[in-house]
Amino acid sequence: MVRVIALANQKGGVGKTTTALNIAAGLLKNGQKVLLIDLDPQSNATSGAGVDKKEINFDAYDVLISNRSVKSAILKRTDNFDILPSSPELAGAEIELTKKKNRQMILKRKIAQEKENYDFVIIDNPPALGLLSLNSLMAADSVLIPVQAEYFALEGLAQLKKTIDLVKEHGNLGLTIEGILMTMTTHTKISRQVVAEVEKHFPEETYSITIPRNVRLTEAPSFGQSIFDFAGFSSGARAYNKLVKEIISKDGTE
Amino acid sequence: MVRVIALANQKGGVGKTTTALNIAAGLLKNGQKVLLIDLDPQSNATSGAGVDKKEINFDAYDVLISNRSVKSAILKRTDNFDILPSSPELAGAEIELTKKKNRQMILKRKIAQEKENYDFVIIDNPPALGLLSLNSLMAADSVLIPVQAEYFALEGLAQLKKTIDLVKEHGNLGLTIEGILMTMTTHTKISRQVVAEVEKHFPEETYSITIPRNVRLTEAPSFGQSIFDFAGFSSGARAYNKLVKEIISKDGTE
Ligand SMILES: Nc1ncnc2c1ncn2[C@@H]1O[C@H](COP(=O)(O)OP(=O)(O)OP(=O)(O)O)[C@@H](O)[C@H]1O
Ligand SMILES: Nc1ncnc2c1ncn2[C@@H]1O[C@H](COP(=O)(O)OP(=O)(O)OP(=O)(O)O)[C@@H](O)[C@H]1O
Ligand SMILES: [Mg+2]
Ligand SMILES: [Mg+2]
Repeated sequence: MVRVIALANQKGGVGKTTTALNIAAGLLKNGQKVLLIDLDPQSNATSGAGVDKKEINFDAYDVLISNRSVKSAILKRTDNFDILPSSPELAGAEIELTKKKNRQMILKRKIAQEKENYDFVIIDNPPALGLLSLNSLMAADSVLIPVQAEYFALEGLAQLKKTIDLVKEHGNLGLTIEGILMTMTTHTKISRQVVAEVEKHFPEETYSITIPRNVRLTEAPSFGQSIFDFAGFSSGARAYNKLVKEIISKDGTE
Repeated sequence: MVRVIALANQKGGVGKTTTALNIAAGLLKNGQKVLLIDLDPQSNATSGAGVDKKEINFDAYDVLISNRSVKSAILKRTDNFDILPSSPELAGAEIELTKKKNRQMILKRKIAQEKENYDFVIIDNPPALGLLSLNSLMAADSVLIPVQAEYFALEGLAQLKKTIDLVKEHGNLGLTIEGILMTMTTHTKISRQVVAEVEKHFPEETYSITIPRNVRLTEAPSFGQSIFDFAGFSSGARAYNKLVKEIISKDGTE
């Protein structure tokens, strides 16, 4: 039974892409078959996974706007790891999608067949709650919400929760919160305060596992590697490893 | 002669809001009259400036979508500092703006009179190149681009430059780059590499001043204070002070 997990948070720079890349890699390490979909026009997940722009024939823009099949756009990375790459053109998709019928359900429809070939589909999103992220939330079974352990990151949480509730009411009844993941935690007072505040407001959903600020996590994608390949003994690798074990053990039957 | 400076970068979490708040405060310290406009639905600039949601009557959404005047929505903070606050409703503005005529020019038209009461207008934007940011770029004289000294931040730079060139061709001929500001710099190899790469591609536009990673900058907004009031002797305060002096000395006549 495939599980589709969307990464979402309209606050920028909170670790959506870093989490998408490293849980995809961690799931692979645990023998799972994974499709990574990059819906962010910045293509950070595409490049962080080591994809060279020259390898890309079709991308997420072609699938959503020009009706290409997912199969024609997927790039095979390893035996068990495929990626649907992004491109800068996707930035124009937000406006072009407003003209289409059922504009929020396009991704769900497009991946309906293909997703059955995998154990997990991980979708990275841009820092916004626009039509690209809505497509993701409609196609997803659950949403993983990275929250940076810093003051500004607190503000968007209520807004995000509201959006998830709206998605449930208008088209994706079964959407659940996979978890709220505190990222870039440090030993500062402000970091501890933000973590405590999020745990207070969302006690059920917040993972006990937190991802510490770790420079290895910023270096790994510049080599197109996951944290496990780049610095397998780092604090970042250990934390993402625990997170992946938790995701696998929750076999999706709430 | 008022100068309208927009903060823009579609990459999230690079320091747009932190820079907007601290250059606004720094300009005040130097006797300038400042209007801060918050066009980000996350309202980080609004709360970072110490505004309580209860104080807000009208906001940027009312100005852009419901045709309220800028004057009716502005909150007076101190003698020389006003703010046009944001609200979560602004998230819906992207889609609503697509239906309006001259949808990119609304902010420019709305601030045309009001801006003359100030020396500087600073506009904070969401992490996207959608219609909210386009409104800002059309209304601005120049754009200040914070770039985080980390690998992922490099990718969006070419896209951003393309967007600025498009804006120049379609409506705001006079738009210039105020500067590219490297933020959250550290003594790591990856930070130095990214700074060197940006300086190589944009030698003219990149400030020699860089903003170091400094925890005081993340704490200040949780008290509604600028870095100057919160930790005036910190490395963050010293760097933003230098930046403000550079902005004032460049009196805008390119
Ligand atoms: N735990 C961590 N420790 C240190 N740096 C981190 C950590 N997680 C992410 N980063 C770095 O912080 C920056 C922001 O992370 P990332 O790009 O993954 O966030 P994002 O939410 O995907 O951003 P955007 O909103 O732009 O899509 C990146 O430079 C990344 O390398
Ligand atoms: N020089 C710095 N040193 C340390 N932390 C910083 C620095 N500048 C910004 N920050 C912190 O990094 C985070 C991202 O900064 P900020 O919110 O200003 O970026 P942004 O570009 O406005 O984000 P968004 O794309 O979501 O609008 C915030 O938690 C902020 O407090
Ligand atoms: Mg990202
Ligand atoms: Mg911001």
